[in-house]
Amino acid sequence: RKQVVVIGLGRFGSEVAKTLYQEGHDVLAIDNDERRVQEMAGHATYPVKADATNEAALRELGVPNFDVAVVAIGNDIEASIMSTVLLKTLGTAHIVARARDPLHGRTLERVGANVVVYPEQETAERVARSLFQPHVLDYIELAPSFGVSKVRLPEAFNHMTLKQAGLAGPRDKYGLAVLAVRRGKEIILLPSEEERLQSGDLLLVAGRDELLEKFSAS
Amino acid sequence: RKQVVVIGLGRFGSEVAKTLYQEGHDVLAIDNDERRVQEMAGHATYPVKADATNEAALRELGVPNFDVAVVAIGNDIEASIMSTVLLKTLGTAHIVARARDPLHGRTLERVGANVVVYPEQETAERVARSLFQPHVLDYIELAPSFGVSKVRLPEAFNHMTLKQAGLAGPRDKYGLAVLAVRRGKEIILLPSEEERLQSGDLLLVAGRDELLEKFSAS
Ligand SMILES: Nc1ncnc2c1ncn2[C@@H]1O[C@H](COP(=O)(O)OP(=O)(O)OP(=O)(O)O)[C@@H](O)[C@H]1O
Ligand SMILES: Nc1ncnc2c1ncn2[C@@H]1O[C@H](COP(=O)(O)OP(=O)(O)OP(=O)(O)O)[C@@H](O)[C@H]1O
Repeated sequence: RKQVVVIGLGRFGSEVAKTLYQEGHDVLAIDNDERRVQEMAGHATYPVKADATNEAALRELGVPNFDVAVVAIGNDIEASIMSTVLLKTLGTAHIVARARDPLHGRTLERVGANVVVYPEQETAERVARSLFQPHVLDYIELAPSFGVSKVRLPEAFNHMTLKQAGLAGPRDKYGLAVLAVRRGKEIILLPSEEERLQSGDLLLVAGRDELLEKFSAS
Repeated sequence: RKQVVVIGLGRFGSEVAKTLYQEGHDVLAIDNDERRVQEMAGHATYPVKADATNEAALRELGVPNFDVAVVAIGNDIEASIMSTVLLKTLGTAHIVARARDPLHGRTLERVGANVVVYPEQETAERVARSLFQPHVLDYIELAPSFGVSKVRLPEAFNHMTLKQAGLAGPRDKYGLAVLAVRRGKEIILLPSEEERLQSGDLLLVAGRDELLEKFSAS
């Protein structure tokens, strides 16, 4: 059970606060917009109206006692930066701040943010990359040009074994390793090449990105 | 090489357009704010100033010829919905729309959006979940409570074999399967239990979420 202060309760900040609260942590949720504070009722431990660029207000709220803070102010660059400076001054060990653009992000790092996130840009890249790969549900990069994808089985492979499908390993037709298969509620780790695939299966597939693309385009 | 129309060039839309353009696709990037259109110069095939709620303007721009559209208007709910309705009318086969909240999202689906995304909320959940798991760099859910994490090797396991570390498989101490190890530029798929781990290694680990948490908290 940890204690986190979240500053700024727009879409990003309120969702951070709600998720942390649901995970059982103590969340002090700050915004200077009364309406946003009220919307957090029941979704955070302490929703409170305050100006996060006011050092006295932050001290009064006990912010020096928090180890972790998330600065979720996205548009008001000045408030985002000043709030981060204050958190650093008050001894916050770990600060995650959201930035509008790379210059804003670099500035936040300079004044003490440990982690900078770009919510719109991150999601945009995911959307752009998945736009023409409807079978690919998720992806982790393991190395440049090499990753692991969660892929919906293309219809063409229904009823084939991994071997028949050319998916029996990196030396097989598609050059991919199927690390797991999820079928309904069941998870099959490291399936054998005799595993018979079924429509609706989700596959965890590792391999070079261009090979993954060829396979998911089937 | 595909053709995509992106409507709305804020942080989300401009990044979608830029990413698609860099991947070699043809991108028609529309915004009714002249400044935003100019910022796209060199980053999209055709950056153009237009009101996306104006059917005649969209026809004139050849939008009926595009199969895929991304509606990236985040704040003006009315414009977002009307633009989606128009795209549907003009025959766009696949529409991805960004929504401000679930009600907005449901409405977009009703009027023809095939996929709805929530950039701020998606990133917020990722940030909240990774806040207290500094070793976990990425995660794919395979089933509820079961996933695959990309994890930085905790220092405590430096120089141990997978077997010595208790990571030799789901029946071993940590109950996890190590599917791959990345060491520098090298990727070892399905490592043997004799594989000796080194500080700096990235592990692809599969298992129940609470077991993953125990391991990454080491
Ligand atoms: N000095 C401040 N003190 C406290 N809260 C602030 C301060 N300045 C801005 N905020 C709050 O930060 C929140 C997020 O600000 P932002 O300008 O990013 O709004 P937003 O676009 O609604 O956010 P999102 O993109 O997350 O939906 C707002 O609710 C705003 O009231
Ligand atoms: N009717 C319209 N026609 C064309 N463009 C529009 C229309 N309405 C809004 N836009 C554009 O959509 C873009 C995104 O709008 P939004 O209100 O989400 O701004 P934003 O907060 O800057 O976006 P982001 O969160 O992606 O940074 C803006 O650049 C705006 O000019």
